[in-house]
Amino acid sequence: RYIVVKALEDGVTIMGLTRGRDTRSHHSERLDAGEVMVAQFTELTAAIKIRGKAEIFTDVGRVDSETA
Amino acid sequence: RYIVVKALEDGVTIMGLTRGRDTRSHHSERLDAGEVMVAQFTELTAAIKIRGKAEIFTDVGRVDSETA
Amino acid sequence: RYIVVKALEDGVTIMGLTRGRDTRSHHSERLDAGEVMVAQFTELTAAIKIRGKAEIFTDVGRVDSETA
Amino acid sequence: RYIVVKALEDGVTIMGLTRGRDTRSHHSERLDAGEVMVAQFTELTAAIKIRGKAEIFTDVGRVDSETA
Amino acid sequence: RYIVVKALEDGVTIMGLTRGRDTRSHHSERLDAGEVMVAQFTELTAAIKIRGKAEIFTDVGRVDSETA
Amino acid sequence: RYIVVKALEDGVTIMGLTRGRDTRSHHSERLDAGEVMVAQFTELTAAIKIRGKAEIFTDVGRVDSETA
Amino acid sequence: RYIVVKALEDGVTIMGLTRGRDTRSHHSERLDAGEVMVAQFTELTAAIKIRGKAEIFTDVGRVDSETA
Amino acid sequence: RYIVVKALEDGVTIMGLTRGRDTRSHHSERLDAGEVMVAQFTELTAAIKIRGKAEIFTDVGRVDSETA
Amino acid sequence: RYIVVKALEDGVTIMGLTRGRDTRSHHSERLDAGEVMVAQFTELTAAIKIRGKAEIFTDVGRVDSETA
Amino acid sequence: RYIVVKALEDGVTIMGLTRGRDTRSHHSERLDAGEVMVAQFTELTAAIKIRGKAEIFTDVGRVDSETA
Amino acid sequence: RYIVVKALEDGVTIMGLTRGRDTRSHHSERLDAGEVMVAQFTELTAAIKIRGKAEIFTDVGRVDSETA
Ligand SMILES: N[C@@H](Cc1c[nH]c2ccccc12)C(=O)O
Ligand SMILES: N[C@@H](Cc1c[nH]c2ccccc12)C(=O)O
Ligand SMILES: N[C@@H](Cc1c[nH]c2ccccc12)C(=O)O
Ligand SMILES: N[C@@H](Cc1c[nH]c2ccccc12)C(=O)O
Ligand SMILES: N[C@@H](Cc1c[nH]c2ccccc12)C(=O)O
Ligand SMILES: N[C@@H](Cc1c[nH]c2ccccc12)C(=O)O
Ligand SMILES: N[C@@H](Cc1c[nH]c2ccccc12)C(=O)O
Ligand SMILES: N[C@@H](Cc1c[nH]c2ccccc12)C(=O)O
Ligand SMILES: N[C@@H](Cc1c[nH]c2ccccc12)C(=O)O
Ligand SMILES: N[C@@H](Cc1c[nH]c2ccccc12)C(=O)O
Ligand SMILES: N[C@@H](Cc1c[nH]c2ccccc12)C(=O)O
Repeated sequence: RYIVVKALEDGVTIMGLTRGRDTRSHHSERLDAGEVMVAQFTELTAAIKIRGKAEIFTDVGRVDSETA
Repeated sequence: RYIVVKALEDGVTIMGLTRGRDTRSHHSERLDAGEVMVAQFTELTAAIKIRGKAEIFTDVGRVDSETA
Repeated sequence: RYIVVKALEDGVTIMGLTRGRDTRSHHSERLDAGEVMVAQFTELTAAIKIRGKAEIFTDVGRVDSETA
Repeated sequence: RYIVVKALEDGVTIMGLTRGRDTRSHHSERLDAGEVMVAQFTELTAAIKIRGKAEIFTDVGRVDSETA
Repeated sequence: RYIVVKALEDGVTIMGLTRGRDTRSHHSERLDAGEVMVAQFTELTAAIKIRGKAEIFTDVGRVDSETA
Repeated sequence: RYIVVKALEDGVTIMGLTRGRDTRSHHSERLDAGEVMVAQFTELTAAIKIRGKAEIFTDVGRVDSETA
Repeated sequence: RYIVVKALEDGVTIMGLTRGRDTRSHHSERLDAGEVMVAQFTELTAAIKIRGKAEIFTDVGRVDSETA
Repeated sequence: RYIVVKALEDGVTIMGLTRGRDTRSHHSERLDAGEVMVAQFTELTAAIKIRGKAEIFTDVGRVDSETA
Repeated sequence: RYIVVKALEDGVTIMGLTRGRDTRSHHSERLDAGEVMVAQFTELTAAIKIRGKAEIFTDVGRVDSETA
Repeated sequence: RYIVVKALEDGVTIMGLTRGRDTRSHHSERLDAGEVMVAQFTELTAAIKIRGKAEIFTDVGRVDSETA
Repeated sequence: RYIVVKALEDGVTIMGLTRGRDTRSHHSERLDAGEVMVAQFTELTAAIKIRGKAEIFTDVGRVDSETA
């Protein structure tokens, strides 16, 4: 299963959080305005956190993340 | 399977509760206003508790959590 | 499979009842007004009982629990 | 698979009937007015009987049980 | 898979018929007016026969059984 | 998978035909007016034949059997 | 998977054709007017041929067979 | 998976073509007007060819074959 | 999974292309006007090419092939 | 899973790109105007690239490729 | 599972990001205006990043990527 993120500004970050006893960020992908990332859940990634202004598409709904 | 949480205020907490004989919080993720987290159920996480003002999207419905 | 419970008052309780020959409460989670819990059925939990005023979302329907 | 029962009066009973050669009640859960129980079919429970006034939600339909 | 039966009169009977070379009733559950039974097909039960006035809900349709 | 048969007259017969090299009736269940039978396909039963006036519900459609 | 056949005249025949290198009729069931047969595909039966006037219900559509 | 063929004229032919390195007809079933055949794909049959005037029902659509 | 091809002219060709390191035509079936072929994807066939004027039905859509 | 490509001009190319550490074209199929190819994803093919003017049908949507 | 990308300008890049502890680009496919790529998630590719002006089709929604 995957999610789709489209950055609506520069410097949007998509953090992959680890599966298992520890919950830390193993990778932080930077997206600039207009770029799109399609990211799966994997053996490594059990949660995904998005910061910045972006459109997010998932199986359970579509939502926009926003900058403070 | 996963859920999607979008924080509508600063300091929203998403607690992962352990699977198995014990039900304790193994991790508490803080989200600030506008941030989005997409979190799976896993070998470790059998329940998820959300505190603070947030939009929550799941397979069985969409609901808003609220601050007291 | 999981259910979603949103507390509409303080002191809502979500009891996990054991799977197997015995049916007892292994855990009782307290939710205060506005808090949301997303809880799976597991190796341990074969039934869930909700007391207090809450919105409950499941695969087979949406229902509100109420205080006496 | 599970069903959802919401008690509409005090003293509603949800009986789990055993799987296998014998069909007896292994557990009888009492629900008071407004309480909700979400109960799975399991290795132990192959049938469920509900007495009292309650709303019942299942995959094959929604029905109300009634007191005599 | 299961069916749901709501008795509309006293003395409704739900008979479980055996799986395998023999087709006999291994159990006959009595339901009184307003009671509801949710009964699975199992290793033991390959057919179910309902006598009396009742509402019956199944995956392939909803039908009422009637007394002669 | 199962079918549902509701007898609309006395003496409706539901015959289970054997799976395998032979196709013979291993059991003939009699239903009287108003009675309902829910019958699975099994290791033993690969075809079902209905005689008499009855409502029949299946995954592929609903049909009425009729007396000559 | 199964099909449903309702005979609209006497002497409708439902032939089960063998699975494997040979395609021959292993069984021919006769249905008289109003009778209904629900027949699965099996280890033995890989094709089914219907002669006579009948209603036929399948997963891919409903069709009537007709006499010459 | 299967297809349904209803002959609209005499002498419709349904050819089963072999699975594997060779593609030849292992069986040709003749249908006369009004006859219906329900034919599976099998270990032996990987393609089916229909000649003559017939109604054909499949999972991906319904089409009529026609005589030259 | 299969596709359905109905020839709208004589000499339509349906080519099965091999699975694996090589992509060559292992079989070319000729269809004349009005003939229909239902062809599966198999251990041998990983792609199918259609030349000539034909109606083509698939799980992902219906399209007509055309002659130059 | 497969896609469908209908060439709208001569010389459309469908390139199969390899699965695994290398991403190179293992085969390039030429389609002329009106020809249709139905191509699976396989052990060998993990991505497909289309050049030229064509209609493309997939599970996730229908799109036209175009010449520069 | 796959996604579809149609380039709306020259020089669109589709980057496959590695599965596992490392998240780096293992391949960057260039698409020119009008070209279409259908790309799977694989043992190697756990995330896909798209730069440039393109139409993107996925199971969870359709989105356009844009140039800065
Ligand atoms: N390490 C956690 C990551 C996680 C998944 N879902 C969560 C919900 C809340 C908190 C952490 C998580 C786990 O494997 O389960
Ligand atoms: N440790 C519990 C967590 C849990 C899941 N669902 C619940 C419902 C109620 C209470 C606790 C739970 C378990 O594995 O089952
Ligand atoms: N211990 C019981 C819990 C239970 C599940 N569903 C029930 C219905 C009724 C009563 C008890 C139950 C079991 O494993 O089956
Ligand atoms: N012990 C029975 C319980 C049961 C399930 N479905 C039934 C229907 C009718 C009577 C009894 C039952 C069994 O395992 O099968
Ligand atoms: N003993 C039979 C019970 C049964 C199931 N479906 C039936 C239909 C008709 C007659 C009997 C049956 C069996 O296992 O198959
Ligand atoms: N003994 C046959 C029963 C049967 C199933 N479907 C049929 C269709 C036609 C005739 C007989 C049958 C079998 O196992 O296959
Ligand atoms: N013996 C054939 C029966 C069959 C199934 N589908 C067919 C289509 C055409 C002709 C014969 C058949 C087989 O096992 O495959
Ligand atoms: N022998 C071929 C039969 C076949 C199936 N689908 C086809 C498409 C085209 C040509 C032949 C075929 C095979 O097993 O694959
Ligand atoms: N031999 C190729 C056939 C093929 C399938 N899909 C394709 C797409 C493009 C080119 C060739 C193919 C394979 O097994 O994968
Ligand atoms: N060799 C790559 C092919 C590929 C699939 N999806 C992709 C997306 C982007 C780039 C390359 C690819 C792989 O097996 O994964
Ligand atoms: N290497 C990472 C790639 C990845 C997938 N989904 C992600 C989400 C965020 C960051 C990285 C990823 C993994 O296998 O999981």
